Amino acid sequence: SIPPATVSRLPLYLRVLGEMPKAHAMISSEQLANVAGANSAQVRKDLSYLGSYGVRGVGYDTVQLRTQIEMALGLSADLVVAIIGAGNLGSALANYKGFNDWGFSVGALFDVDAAKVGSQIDGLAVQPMSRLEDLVASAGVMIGVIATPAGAAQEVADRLVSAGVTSILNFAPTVLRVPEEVQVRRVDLSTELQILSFHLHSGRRS
Amino acid sequence: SIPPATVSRLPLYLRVLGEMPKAHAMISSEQLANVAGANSAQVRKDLSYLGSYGVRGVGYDTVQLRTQIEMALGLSADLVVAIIGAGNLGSALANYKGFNDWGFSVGALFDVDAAKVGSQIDGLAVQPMSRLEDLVASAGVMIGVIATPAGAAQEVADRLVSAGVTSILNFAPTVLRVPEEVQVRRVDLSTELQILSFHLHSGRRS
Ligand SMILES: NC(=O)c1ccc[n+]([C@@H]2O[C@H](COP(=O)([O-])OP(=O)(O)OC[C@H]3O[C@@H](n4cnc5c(N)ncnc54)[C@H](O)[C@@H]3O)[C@@H](O)[C@H]2O)c1
Ligand SMILES: NC(=O)c1ccc[n+]([C@@H]2O[C@H](COP(=O)([O-])OP(=O)(O)OC[C@H]3O[C@@H](n4cnc5c(N)ncnc54)[C@H](O)[C@@H]3O)[C@@H](O)[C@H]2O)c1
Repeated sequence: SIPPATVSRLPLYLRVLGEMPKAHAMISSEQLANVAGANSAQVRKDLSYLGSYGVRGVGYDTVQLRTQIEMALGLSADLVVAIIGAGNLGSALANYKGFNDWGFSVGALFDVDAAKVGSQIDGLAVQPMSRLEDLVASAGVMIGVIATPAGAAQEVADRLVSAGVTSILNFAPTVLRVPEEVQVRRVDLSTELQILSFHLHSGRRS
Repeated sequence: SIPPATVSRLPLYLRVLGEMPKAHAMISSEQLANVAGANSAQVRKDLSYLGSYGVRGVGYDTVQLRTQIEMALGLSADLVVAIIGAGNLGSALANYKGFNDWGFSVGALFDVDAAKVGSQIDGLAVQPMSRLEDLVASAGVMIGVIATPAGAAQEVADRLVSAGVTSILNFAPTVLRVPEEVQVRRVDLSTELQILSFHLHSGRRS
């Protein structure tokens, strides 16, 4: 099984491979490491978990490596995402064209605010929360994205989980409690800014 | 000096302390661990780097601990942020009231699109990129937030760095090359979704 740190680096290698010119048939672990901001021994170790071993002095076949990473990440199938909370952030996410680049598509948008329900964002109508369970089923939603205020996030997570969703991307600044088999990734803007502030502050001190 | 993994957990402890009712004078490492999704030995170790040792059986003073973490993260002073790229994501960030909760304020907004320059977002006018250097200086910008397309991100980072900004939060899906003394944090939506996809895919297999 692949260690979590390796899993979090695979998307970066995939992006680097996607940015290579088509004519670039081979890539070395040094080149991958250089662009991905990792070290080449770590790259070789990471790729070995996919059963991918480069040829010494020649490197890895870019097309084959890309397919192997896509398979490992399960990107070969289309993954449907639901966004809960059609406010500032939720609507920016719904408008985001980048989803499709990696096989993700927004299948449904939800909000509790009656004034937002029925409005269209990038061709998709905002639905009331009362329809969450049946739309998650009918649209085949695999991932729930939470873009509600922090106070509503837990209740939204509970509904997603009871509707059968086992993957959650949470933008609300709160720690969610979910059953063991549910995966949650957090994106917390204030945490990122506070970590930057720490380095500004300790840099000044040193 | 405080290890990076500890630094990345401090904002979480701070959020937990902020959510405690005022009457809650003491908090144990178990309580902090429980809400922050960490383990209590890790919490005690993390807090020891701040010179904070709880009293066995009693715990930590919540007010004192909060002040110690804020000091360590350098949150006592107001930190000014500039957002580059006033599109979907940039304008959602500019409208985000959560910045102020932690002492961050948006001091300037920039865009290359002449049609956006001069428009107001949450009371702040979008400025042309030609004014980046003088506004970074006059507004005292400490952190640059990049919300431009990936293709423009490196050039924007270079301008921020040459204007004296040493902290960057990058939302564009590309790896930035910056001098050693510049801190960059990445928030990459597609990486988060791909990691969720990995678990969906490997969960199905097991
Ligand atoms: N805007 C940003 O740039 C930004 C950045 C980082 C984090 N966040 C976080 O993302 C979340 C959303 O932020 P925002 O700026 O979009 O806020 P917002 O107020 O603009 O939008 C929140 C939306 O959620 C809806 N909502 C509230 N309760 C709900 C519920 N129970 N079920 C479904 N929908 C519900 C509201 O009606 C509203 O439309 C917040 O938790 C915020 O802290 C936002
Ligand atoms: N919208 C989202 O939800 C979302 C989510 C994750 C990541 N991102 C990433 O964030 C970035 C912005 O996404 P978006 O959806 O807001 O795109 P957008 O096209 O709506 O906005 C981009 C803005 O950047 C401006 N711009 C372009 N080149 C510039 C330059 N050299 N200097 C200054 N401004 C410049 C454009 O004029 C535009 O206003 C992209 O890199 C995207 O991949 C967006």
